[in-house]
Amino acid sequence: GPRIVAVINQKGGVGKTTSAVNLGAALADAGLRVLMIDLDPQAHMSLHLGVDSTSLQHTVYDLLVDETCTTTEAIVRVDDNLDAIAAETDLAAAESELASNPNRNELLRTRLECVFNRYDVIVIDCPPSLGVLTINALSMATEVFVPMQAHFLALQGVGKLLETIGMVCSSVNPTLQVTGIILCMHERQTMLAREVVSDLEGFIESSRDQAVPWRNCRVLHPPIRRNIKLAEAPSFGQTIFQYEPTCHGANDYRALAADVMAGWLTA
Amino acid sequence: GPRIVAVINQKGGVGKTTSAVNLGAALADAGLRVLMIDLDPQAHMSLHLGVDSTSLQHTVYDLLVDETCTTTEAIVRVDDNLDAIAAETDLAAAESELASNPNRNELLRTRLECVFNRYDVIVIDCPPSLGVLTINALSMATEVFVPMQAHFLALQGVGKLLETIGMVCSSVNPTLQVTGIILCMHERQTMLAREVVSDLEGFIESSRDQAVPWRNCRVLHPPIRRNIKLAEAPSFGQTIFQYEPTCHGANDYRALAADVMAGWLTA
Ligand SMILES: Nc1ncnc2c1ncn2[C@@H]1O[C@H](COP(=O)(O)OP(=O)(O)OP(=O)(O)O)[C@@H](O)[C@H]1O
Ligand SMILES: Nc1ncnc2c1ncn2[C@@H]1O[C@H](COP(=O)(O)OP(=O)(O)OP(=O)(O)O)[C@@H](O)[C@H]1O
Ligand SMILES: [Mg+2]
Ligand SMILES: [Mg+2]
Repeated sequence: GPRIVAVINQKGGVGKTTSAVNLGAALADAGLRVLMIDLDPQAHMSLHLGVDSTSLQHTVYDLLVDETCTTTEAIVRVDDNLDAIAAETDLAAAESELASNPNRNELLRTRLECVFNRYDVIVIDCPPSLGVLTINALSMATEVFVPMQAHFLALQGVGKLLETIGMVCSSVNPTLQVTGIILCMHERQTMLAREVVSDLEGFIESSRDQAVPWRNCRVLHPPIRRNIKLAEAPSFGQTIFQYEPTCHGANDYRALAADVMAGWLTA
Repeated sequence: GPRIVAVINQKGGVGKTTSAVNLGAALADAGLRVLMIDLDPQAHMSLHLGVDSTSLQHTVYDLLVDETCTTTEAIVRVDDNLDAIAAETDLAAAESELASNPNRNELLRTRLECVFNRYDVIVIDCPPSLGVLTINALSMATEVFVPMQAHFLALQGVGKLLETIGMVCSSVNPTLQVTGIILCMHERQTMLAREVVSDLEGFIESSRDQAVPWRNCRVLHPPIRRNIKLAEAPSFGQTIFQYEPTCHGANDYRALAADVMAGWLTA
C-alpha cells in the first residue's frame, strides 16, 4: 500500500502545514502520486493549496461523519500527481460529534482504504492537538514526521508527543514508526540550534535498542531555513514550487524530499 | 486596582510567553510592581522565569481547585518588583475538573482579588486555546494584548479570537478592551509583513466607531524583531534583561513597555 505520513506536533506554529504541503508537492514533482489530507479545522493546508473548502460539497469532515459521502467525492485535483482532501471549520465539531462512536479512532483509515491503490504517498496535516483527529492520523499512518523548531521551549513538548504516539502504537497500530524530525525555521549558525539538535540526536541515539516507535528515527536533512517566501506562498494559494521554485525554501524542501525518498529505499 | 493584562492568542507559537515575560519584566525594571501569572499547562512562563514549578507546593492549579490553598502561598518572588504564580502540567486537568463548577469562569479573579492592592500590573500568560483557563483570564483582565506574527495564516485566526473575546466581554466583563497587538518575530522589510500590518490597521480603523472591545485597539510599537537571544533566554530561566540586556530583543521589549505605559497615561 502507499506510504502514509502523518505530520504531527501538538505544539502550534512549528511548521507542520508548511512541511506537509511542500514535502508532498516535492514528492509529486519527483513523480510520486501524492494525496494530501487536511485534518486541521484551521484548514491551513487547504488554503495553502488554493482549495476553497467553503465552496466544496465534500470535505474530510463529511467523510468522517456522513456515510453517504464517498471518498472519491471528497478528492480534488491540485496539480499533476497531486490530489487533496480539504478541511473546513465544521471539522472543529468532529471531536464532540464522534465522541460516542466506538470506531471514532479508525474512521479515516476505514474511509480511505478504498483509494490506497491510487497513491504512492499520502500526507496528513494534523492540528496542534492530540485529540481524535490526530489519533485518526496515527491509526492510519505507516510513519510519523515531527516538524519542530530547534528552540529550548520546543524540546519540552516532544516527550509528551512521543508518549502519545507510543500509546496509539501499542493499542491500534503496532507497526507505526516515528521516522523523521523536520527542523523548521532553522537558524543553523546559532548556538541554541546546535545545542537543541545535539540534545535531540542524543535522545534518539539512546533509544536505538529500545522497543519504542522512535528507535529508527533520524533528523531529516537538510534543516529548512527561515525564508519569507515560504510564508508568502500560502497567501497566493500556492506551494513553494508554484510560487518561487528557485528560492532557498524550495531548494530545502526539494532536498528534504530526496532525503525522505532515500530513507524509504534503504529502510 | 491594578492593570490586568491578559496575553492571548489561540494560535500556537506566536510569542505569547516571550512577550508576557519580557514586557512584564520591562515594566518591573521601570519601577512598577508586577505579578506574572502562568495560566498554561505547558508552564513555559514558569520555565522562562527560572521557577521550578515541580518543586513548588502551590501553583495556579492549586489556587483554582483547592480552597485551602491561599493566594499568598502560591506567589513566588522572581526579582525586584517581580512576583509570579507558576503553572505545572497538572493544570491540563483543570478543564475537565472545573467543568461542573458553576463559578469556573471566574475562579481566578475570585482568588486573586485579595492581592490586587499589592501590584500595579498583573500579566497573565495564556495557553494556545480558548478554554476555561483563557476565559478565566478574560473575566479578570482589564485589557487584552494579542501577540501575533505578521504572516498570512496568522490573520486567519484573529476573527475567531475577537469573536470569543466579544462573547466573554458581553457576558462577564463589559469593560474589557483589546488594547494592543504585539507584532512578534517581525521581519519589517518584507512585503508580506507590510501587507499583513496594513490589513490589521485597516481592520482596526473600520472598527473605531463600533461598540466592540477592540474599538480602541492599536498596533503596539515597536514590532519585536526576530532575535535568537529571545529564544535562548528561557533555556537559562532568565528574562531577556537578566540574560542579554543590550541586545535587540531587550531594546525592543523595553521600548514596547514604554509605549504601553504611554498608552496607559493617555487613555
Ligand atoms: N521556513 C520558514 N520560513 C519562514 N516562515 C515559515 C517557515 N516555515 C513556516 N513558516 C511560517 O510560520 C508560520 C507557522 O507555520 P505553519 O503554519 O506551517 O505551522 P503549523 O505547525 O502548521 O501551525 P499550526 O499548529 O497552527 O497548524 C506560518 O505563517 C508559516 O507561513
Ligand atoms: N522575537 C523573537 N525572536 C526569536 N525567537 C522568538 C521570538 N519570540 C519568540 N521566540 C521563540 O519562538 C518560540 C515561540 O514563542 P513563544 O513560546 O513565546 O510563543 P507562544 O505563543 O507562547 O507559544 P504557545 O502557544 O506554545 O504558548 C519560542 O521558542 C520562543 O523562544
Ligand atoms: Mg498547521
Ligand atoms: Mg506560551
